[in-house]
Amino acid sequence: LVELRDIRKSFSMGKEEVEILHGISISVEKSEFVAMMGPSGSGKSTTMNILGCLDKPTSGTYILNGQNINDLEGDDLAVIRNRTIGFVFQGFNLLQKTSAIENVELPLLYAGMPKKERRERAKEALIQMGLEDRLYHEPTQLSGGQQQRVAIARGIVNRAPILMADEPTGNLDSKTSDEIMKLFKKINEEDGTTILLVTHEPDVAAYAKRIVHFKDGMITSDEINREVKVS
Amino acid sequence: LVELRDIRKSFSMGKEEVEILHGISISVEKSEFVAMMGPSGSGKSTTMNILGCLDKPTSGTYILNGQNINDLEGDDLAVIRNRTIGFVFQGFNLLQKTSAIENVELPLLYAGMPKKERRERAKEALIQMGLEDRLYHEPTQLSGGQQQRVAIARGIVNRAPILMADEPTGNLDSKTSDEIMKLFKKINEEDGTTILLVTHEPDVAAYAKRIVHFKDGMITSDEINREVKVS
Ligand SMILES: Nc1ncnc2c1ncn2[C@@H]1O[C@H](COP(=O)(O)OP(=O)(O)OP(=O)(O)O)[C@@H](O)[C@H]1O
Ligand SMILES: Nc1ncnc2c1ncn2[C@@H]1O[C@H](COP(=O)(O)OP(=O)(O)OP(=O)(O)O)[C@@H](O)[C@H]1O
Ligand SMILES: [Mg+2]
Ligand SMILES: [Mg+2]
Repeated sequence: LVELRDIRKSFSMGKEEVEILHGISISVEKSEFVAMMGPSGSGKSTTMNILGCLDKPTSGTYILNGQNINDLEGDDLAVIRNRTIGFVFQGFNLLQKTSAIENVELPLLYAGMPKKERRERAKEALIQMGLEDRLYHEPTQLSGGQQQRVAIARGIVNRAPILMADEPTGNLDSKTSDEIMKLFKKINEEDGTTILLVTHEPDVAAYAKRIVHFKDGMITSDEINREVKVS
Repeated sequence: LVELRDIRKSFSMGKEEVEILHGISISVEKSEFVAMMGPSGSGKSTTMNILGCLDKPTSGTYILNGQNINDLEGDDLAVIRNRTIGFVFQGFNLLQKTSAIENVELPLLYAGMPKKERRERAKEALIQMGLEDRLYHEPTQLSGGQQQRVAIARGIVNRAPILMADEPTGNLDSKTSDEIMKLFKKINEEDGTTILLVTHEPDVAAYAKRIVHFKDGMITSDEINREVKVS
């Protein structure tokens, strides 16, 4: 379903080119639940941004759902992304001066869903995140963990076949983290949603069925998780 | 050194007033190392913002270093804050389009330190954070954990008597978190820096000598940590 082959990514800093990803290859089947771990700066978010069609690799191939992503541009890419992927950003990326519910409605708006139905679905996703009394708060009126949960709600609201979450529990207490992970496990097992999750926390990675380790822009291990958290 | 008495804080949402802190009282002596924990939304950052002189309570008293903070305004408040407190924000609050080193120099600039010395000190703080090859990167050119470490460097660079850190390790892997906590422990024990730290992680709170629990805008427990992490 998701396949990266020898992905390299460089950024230009002034006149210099710095290579950050040195040939990342990974293949994920439908309904897998994969956790990605590794030290700060090892290339996890850079890889997630390529997987989420938010950034293009410098070289290498990305095949998503049978489609070579390098062949797509602009609107075509945006449509595929909206239909296929729910994305939770490490830095939340919520729209300022916009309520939680409107932030969560955004992917549904792009999908062409009518107003009444959008509002229903967004409300439901926020209730699942324990935020039913924060629907109309704007980001500056929310705690760090509440903002994080709005970002998660926005990532799951369109029920896309793939959920990509970049450190979704960094600002959450362990009880709330656990609840979020149980919900992810549920949508993976009941809806067949494929999940790619970046995390620093072993307790969170424990829910995944496969764990991929990053170091210095390369994948150093990719193994079945023999101690999957059952409940 | 730091004393809050019956602090209440309300926010206005449209025509409504919502009380978030319902009478917070806490007293911290010089060179203490206190961790504050509690569920998402329980009022930790709101309390930290009051302690950091970034926000005023709706009622109650804040005495900092013998001075009643309610009596101070504008520039006087800013001077006291700059001289007394190093603050690490939960959301980092780095200046965009500004390099890491310039971000870290900011508190020193306000303190009137000359350019050459500022640059030296900022560089040293960033090296302590493992960021010596990221000095000239801007926030968008840094990973989440690197941005967090720039925010921490900025909080410790002026070596103020009090360090207030709001969830400083949320985006860091456990090895880096541990290194940061050992550094905090060192500045607490060697320099006598008073540390107030908000965290969701028990492994991080373990370094503190006292743990305060928040729930629904109130302090529910405040106890000596009998299992302080020695090393
Ligand atoms: N400007 C505001 N207007 C209205 N409500 C606010 C505002 N700022 C914060 N709140 C509310 O105050 C409560 C406490 O927020 P605070 O940021 O102190 O929580 P916290 O304990 O730091 O949580 P977290 O662990 O998620 O960071 C939250 O429920 C939040 O929605
Ligand atoms: N636009 C950019 N220009 C230059 N360097 C960049 C840019 N974006 C990221 N980097 C560098 O790429 C490296 C990898 O960043 P990335 O965000 O992928 O790390 P990460 O594994 O997600 O780290 P973390 O766990 O801290 O979030 C970092 O060292 C970062 O400084
Ligand atoms: Mg990252
Ligand atoms: Mg907070």
